Amino acid sequence: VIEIENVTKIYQMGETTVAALRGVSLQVEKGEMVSIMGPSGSGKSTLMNIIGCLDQPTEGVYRLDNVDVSKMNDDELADIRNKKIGFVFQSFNLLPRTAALAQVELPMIYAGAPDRRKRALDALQQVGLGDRVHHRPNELSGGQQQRVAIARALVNHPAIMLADEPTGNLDSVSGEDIMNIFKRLNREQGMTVILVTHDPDVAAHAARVIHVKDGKVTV
Amino acid sequence: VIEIENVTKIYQMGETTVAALRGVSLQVEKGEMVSIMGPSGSGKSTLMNIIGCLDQPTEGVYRLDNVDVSKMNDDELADIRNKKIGFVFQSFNLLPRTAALAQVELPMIYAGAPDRRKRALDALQQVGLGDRVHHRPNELSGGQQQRVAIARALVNHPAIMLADEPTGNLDSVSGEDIMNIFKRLNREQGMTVILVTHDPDVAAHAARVIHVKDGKVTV
Ligand SMILES: Nc1ncnc2c1ncn2[C@@H]1O[C@H](COP(=O)(O)OP(=O)(O)OP(=O)(O)O)[C@@H](O)[C@H]1O
Ligand SMILES: Nc1ncnc2c1ncn2[C@@H]1O[C@H](COP(=O)(O)OP(=O)(O)OP(=O)(O)O)[C@@H](O)[C@H]1O
Ligand SMILES: [Mg+2]
Ligand SMILES: [Mg+2]
Repeated sequence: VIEIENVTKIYQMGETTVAALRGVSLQVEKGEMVSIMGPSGSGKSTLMNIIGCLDQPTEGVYRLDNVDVSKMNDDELADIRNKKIGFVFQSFNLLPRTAALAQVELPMIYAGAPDRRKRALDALQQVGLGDRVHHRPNELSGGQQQRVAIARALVNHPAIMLADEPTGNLDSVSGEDIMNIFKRLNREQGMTVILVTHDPDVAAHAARVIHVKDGKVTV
Repeated sequence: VIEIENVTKIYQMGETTVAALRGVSLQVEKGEMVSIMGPSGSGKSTLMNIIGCLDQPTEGVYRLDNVDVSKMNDDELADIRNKKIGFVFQSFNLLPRTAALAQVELPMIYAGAPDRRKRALDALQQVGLGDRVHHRPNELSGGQQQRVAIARALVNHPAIMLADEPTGNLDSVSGEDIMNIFKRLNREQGMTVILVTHDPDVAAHAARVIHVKDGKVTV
């Protein structure tokens, strides 16, 4: 369902060039659960942003469900980002003045979904934040903010979950709970899952691990 | 050097009360290296903010080098935060539009230190960011931002290092490098180190581990 072909991402900074991705190719089948691991700065988040249709490659092709993403118009892209893909960002990207409940309801407003409040409460309950629904981000711990971001990514039942280091701020028990949610959705609903992680125990939950180093996929 | 006596921290949110710390006592000797571990939301960052003089307890006493912190005036507090304590925040707290080099020079400007540029370059080199010194935070990976925060905390040679999950966004090799920097400064310069971490491998570098659960220290 995800085909990345020889993708390159170059940042131009004045006279310097930073090559974040240098010819990456990978394929992920529908319903697969894969992990991406690699050193800090090796290109993992850059790759995730391209897969999530939040960024365009400098060269190469990205096909999502057999459609070349660079040929899509803005409406099609917005639709994909809102309904097809759930994204847990490495730095959470929560709205600073918005309570947890509203943060998780937001994707459903865009998708025009019914039962928003109930579904948002369910999602927050599932990630252990049932008693924190009215807290804003600065009234939440780091791991609680991370879990709001996870609940928000899950709430539209996306076909593809992209999670960039989703357990980095969590103790091992909370981390396990999150991984069990992802695995259950993968098993029961066929949700395709791509997880970036620095934790080998987390990576072990996936069927295979893709290693990234210096902007390249190493076998 | 650090004496926390029966400290409580209560947040009032309209009609609800959240007790983030519920009678915590602990002591850290000069030159010690200790870890703090505990579930997400258990009160670790709240405790660190009090130790770092960034927040006041609701009840209880905090003595730093035998002086009651609540009796200090603003100048004394500013001085402590700038020169005596280095703080690595869980969410980095970098200035969004400032390049890495300037971020690391900033504490030295406040401290009136000489050789700022050279020392900032050295610190960034030590954390593996010698080739990223002109990048702003949105041009850096998550782990690179974390390392800028670490370099910034070290650069004034503080007597006390408070690091709140300093390796959460780092692969194991980069994480080891950071731990080795902390251990070397602890050993060679007697820097007192308090590390919050979810990673038992990281906690193992410390002489002892303090466990926090539901706002209390458990033995
Ligand atoms: N300003 C606030 N108002 C209300 N509650 C708050 C506020 N700040 C923190 N809390 C609550 O206090 C508790 C402790 O938060 P703290 O950030 O210390 O946890 P933590 O142990 O650092 O967690 P993590 O491992 O997830 O970073 C949390 O349950 C949090 O929801
Ligand atoms: N806007 C930008 N301009 C210039 N360089 C950038 C930009 N964004 C990212 N980079 C560089 O691209 C490289 C890859 O970044 P990326 O965020 O993908 O790394 P990562 O593998 O996710 O790292 P981490 O594990 O630390 O999160 C890094 O070396 C980074 O400095
Ligand atoms: Mg990243
Ligand atoms: Mg915390």
